[in-house]
Amino acid sequence: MSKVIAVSNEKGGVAKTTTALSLGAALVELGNRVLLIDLDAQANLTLSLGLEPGEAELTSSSIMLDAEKIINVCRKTDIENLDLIPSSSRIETSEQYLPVRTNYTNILQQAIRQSSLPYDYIILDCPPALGAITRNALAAANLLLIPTQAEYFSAYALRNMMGLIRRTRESDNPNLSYRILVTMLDRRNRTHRNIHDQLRSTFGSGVFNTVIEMDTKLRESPIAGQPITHYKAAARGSTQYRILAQELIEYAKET
Amino acid sequence: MSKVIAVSNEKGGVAKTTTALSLGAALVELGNRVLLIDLDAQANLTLSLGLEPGEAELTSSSIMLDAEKIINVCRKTDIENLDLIPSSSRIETSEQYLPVRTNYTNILQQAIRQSSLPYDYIILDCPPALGAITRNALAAANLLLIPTQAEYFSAYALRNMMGLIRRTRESDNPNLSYRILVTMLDRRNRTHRNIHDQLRSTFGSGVFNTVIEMDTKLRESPIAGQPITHYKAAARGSTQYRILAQELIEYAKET
Ligand SMILES: Nc1ncnc2c1ncn2[C@@H]1O[C@H](COP(=O)(O)OP(=O)(O)OP(=O)(O)O)[C@@H](O)[C@H]1O
Ligand SMILES: Nc1ncnc2c1ncn2[C@@H]1O[C@H](COP(=O)(O)OP(=O)(O)OP(=O)(O)O)[C@@H](O)[C@H]1O
Ligand SMILES: [Mg+2]
Ligand SMILES: [Mg+2]
Repeated sequence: MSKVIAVSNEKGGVAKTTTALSLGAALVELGNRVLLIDLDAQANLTLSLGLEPGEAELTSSSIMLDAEKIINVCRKTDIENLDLIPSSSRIETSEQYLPVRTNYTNILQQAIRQSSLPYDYIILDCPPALGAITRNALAAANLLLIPTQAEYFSAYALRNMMGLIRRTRESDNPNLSYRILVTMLDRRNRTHRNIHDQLRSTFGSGVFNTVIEMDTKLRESPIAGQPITHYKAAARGSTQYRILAQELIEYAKET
Repeated sequence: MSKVIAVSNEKGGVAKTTTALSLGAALVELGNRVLLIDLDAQANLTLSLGLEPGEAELTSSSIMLDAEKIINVCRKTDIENLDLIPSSSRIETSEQYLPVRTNYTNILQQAIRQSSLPYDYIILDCPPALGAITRNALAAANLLLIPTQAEYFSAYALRNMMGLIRRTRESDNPNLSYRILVTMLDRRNRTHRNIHDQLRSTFGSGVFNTVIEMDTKLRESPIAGQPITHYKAAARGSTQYRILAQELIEYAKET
């Protein structure tokens, strides 16, 4: 059984895509087989692996809208043991077409459960919204990883997310757990330090110990079409996402 | 006739809300009457003026979904001549309910045209998506202001936006013009400098001369529930958004 990790936050620009890619690559380095699923119409995860969004015939929309089997949509990337289901702008239409179907929030969960996939981890990159796609991701996930900047709007977004977690547990996925990941932290910045402290005191063990700090190499690696661990193996971002991967594996063992 | 400015970018976290608020406040300082309309389910613009999202009975959803008159939904803020139409999470449902209506992209344009509003400028804060709400904003706007970080994903998002501008001009709003605003710039950062140069050489006069640089005071002001111009009048962010307001007024005279 693959462990499914949804990476989601309604707030935009908090490093959802950067985290999905970097964590996936770090898990592969530790000997795991990983599938990344790009669920965002922006297709930034697809782009960050050097692929041209919109070129692939089968994408995550094929699964969500056309009931295509997951195994038919997976494709290899340049990184051994890191596969991808690409996205395209078509997935934007699922916010309109999915909610009219009964049990529309279970589509992804069923698609994953019905196929015996050869992956240790499946990582879902979500769009910055709490619509039909994100609900599907939460219903399908064992763990919800919430990248959060130590800033006011990003911390505030956690309030809506806690409500969606509760609703998802009641309707589709009683065992859904969550963990907050503090991203893009600038330790020299007073607002960042204050809000970081508040997050830890409010959420306690609901926050990963690992923190991802600002590292400009994380801005550069998508331009090269590679995860940070391959682009600059010794960068601070690579180190911190590797530590995150280890903490995640430990956490997955307990649940 | 009010000048309508839509602030939109599919990419998340590029300072759409910060720009809508700061520009609005700077235009008020220059003697204009300004209405801010929060069209995002996150309701960050509402929050940044010290209001509790979800508390107001009438919101932007009332206009988009219930055909409520704009004049009935406007409310005063603590800032003289700066009014607000708040948002709530309900507006998320418009991605599902609007597209089934004929001419659904004209709802906001018609609502604005049918009321003679006492504002010099109306500023629309959009969600990080190119769905039904953003299409309404582009159809209603005289100018589309596109906040853009000098980073790879943000610059890439301009490609989809150019397509949507073309489609909007063909279907709803032939006179829609656009301007890119470079935001959150760190001049010491090589990626930022490179992409900034590329944006100017690609888009030429389609980019505002004014640039908004990183300024941590812009992170602090929403916590205080005030625009930067009121929170720290002498901050770099205040100065740069005031310069932007002046450049915008000049530009509006020409079109
Ligand atoms: N630790 C970091 N240090 C510096 N830059 C970072 C870091 N993490 C991410 N970035 C950059 O910040 C921007 C936002 O990150 P990213 O696009 O991954 O966020 P997102 O949450 O996926 O955004 P969206 O809401 O649009 O999907 C990107 O340009 C990315 O390269
Ligand atoms: N020039 C700046 N310097 C420093 N921080 C900034 C600047 N502009 C915006 N910010 C901060 O960056 C974050 C993103 O800005 P903001 O929320 O306005 O972006 P947005 O595009 O509206 O995001 P979303 O896509 O979620 O709606 C916020 O925490 C904001 O306070
Ligand atoms: Mg993303
Ligand atoms: Mg915003």
